[in-house]
Amino acid sequence: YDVLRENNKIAHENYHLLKEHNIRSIDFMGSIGAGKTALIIKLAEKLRAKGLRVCAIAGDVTGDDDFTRMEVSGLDAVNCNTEHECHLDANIIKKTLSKIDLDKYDILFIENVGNLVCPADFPLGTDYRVVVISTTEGDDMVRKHHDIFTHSDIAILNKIDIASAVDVDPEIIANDYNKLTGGLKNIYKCSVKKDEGINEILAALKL
Amino acid sequence: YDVLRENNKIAHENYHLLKEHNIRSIDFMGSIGAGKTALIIKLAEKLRAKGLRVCAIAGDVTGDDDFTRMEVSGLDAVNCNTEHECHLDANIIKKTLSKIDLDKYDILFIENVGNLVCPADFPLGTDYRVVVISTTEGDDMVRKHHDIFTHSDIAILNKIDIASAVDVDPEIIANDYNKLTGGLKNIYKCSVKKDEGINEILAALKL
Ligand SMILES: Nc1nc2c(ncn2[C@@H]2O[C@H](COP(=O)(O)OP(=O)(O)OP(=O)(O)O)[C@@H](O)[C@H]2O)c(=O)[nH]1
Ligand SMILES: Nc1nc2c(ncn2[C@@H]2O[C@H](COP(=O)(O)OP(=O)(O)OP(=O)(O)O)[C@@H](O)[C@H]2O)c(=O)[nH]1
Ligand SMILES: [Mg+2]
Ligand SMILES: [Mg+2]
Ligand SMILES: [Zn+2]
Ligand SMILES: [Zn+2]
Repeated sequence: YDVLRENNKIAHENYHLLKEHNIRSIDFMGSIGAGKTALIIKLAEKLRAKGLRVCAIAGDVTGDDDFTRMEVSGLDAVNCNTEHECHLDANIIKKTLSKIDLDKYDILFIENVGNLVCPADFPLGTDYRVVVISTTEGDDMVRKHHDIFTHSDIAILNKIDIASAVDVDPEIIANDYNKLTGGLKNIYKCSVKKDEGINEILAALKL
Repeated sequence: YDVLRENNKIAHENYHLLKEHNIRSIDFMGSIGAGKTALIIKLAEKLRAKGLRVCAIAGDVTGDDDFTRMEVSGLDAVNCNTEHECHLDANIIKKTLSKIDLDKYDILFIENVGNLVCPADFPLGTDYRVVVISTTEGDDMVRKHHDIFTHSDIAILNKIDIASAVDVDPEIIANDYNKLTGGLKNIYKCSVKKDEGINEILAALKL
């Protein structure tokens, strides 16, 4: 499938470009409304407090809601609209990277379009690929979306503070994840709202 | 774009097939985990109580979670896996319809794959297209996904029972919807869990 091969070639170029500038990069994929933006803002706050320089690319189909939230929080950000695609690809990231002064940053966060299907097939060239889901989507997210969890490095289960309000047991999701990944990868439970489990995520991403 | 034209042609065939069998049909699109399955099960229960015969097609990328939940609830269902696509299309629905004895039913519910982007471009041939979102995804769903809300008939905002837990004001979402649709379409607030707002949805779908 040429589209995917072409994407991987450009992803490889992005990877080398980021390495030349000593930037550690993370692609945050995940379901619509799982808390990707909230998590990125929270992680960036903690990293800036440690003296690290962080930049983010806010991917979305349309609009600049996430970009604005990032900027308002004090996080340097660039808006990136796909207009039609339901996933970011390496080419749109290559173009977006050309707008950023990479020497000014240590860490790059990319927020992908909310979707648990297509982003799995389009690596962007980052060091880590993370999938963010939340309890409020139900306990079947892992069972229904094998590809994206096998094509990523870690998973994050957010909104554990309100799991009982949707009758969801986080352990069911964790067990499904361990079964699918053979126990080789970890899923991190957190609540961005309550600031719980965030430091474990920073450690897992070696930040 | 040939794919879309081909899809619309088959959708038209599906529409006529369903009309020949006097079946009213609804395509439930929406975000991942918004409550599409829970809503379909609840609507079917109320319709069966009125003596109507209901069947459902459970669309998903993989697995049979939703299909099983429907069957366990007493709703006749057929499982429909796309394997890779992040949306159902008219062709897969045509094939699935051939497995159903259409003379046995009055109403057909189709649950689409959870995704607020691509399903907008792929009508299936149903009478109504509905978009289900929920408060727990945040208050920006309408602002970020114009196409799917303009290519559908009504919208449903579920999980209003826990809006405050995610700091979301349902009125913001309703205002965005009214602005986008020029007040010509309605968004229905509901809580499937608390059985609130369900009868208004039945009325809106003329069921
Ligand atoms: N209760 C609770 N709500 C949360 C938490 N994290 C995020 N939220 C809420 O969940 C909603 C969605 O959060 P976002 O950060 O916009 O999620 P997102 O994944 O970036 O959403 P999209 O970019 O639109 O796909 C917002 O209303 C947040 O306030 C959490 O840990 N607990
Ligand atoms: N509090 C609350 N939880 C709800 C409501 N409706 C659904 N839920 C919960 O939300 C989660 C997702 O519901 P589902 O019916 O699986 O949603 P879905 O849209 O069919 O999900 P996918 O098919 O996986 O995209 C489940 O844990 C439900 O219990 C509601 O009105 N209020
Ligand atoms: Mg976001
Ligand atoms: Mg479902
Ligand atoms: Zn897709
Ligand atoms: Zn798609």
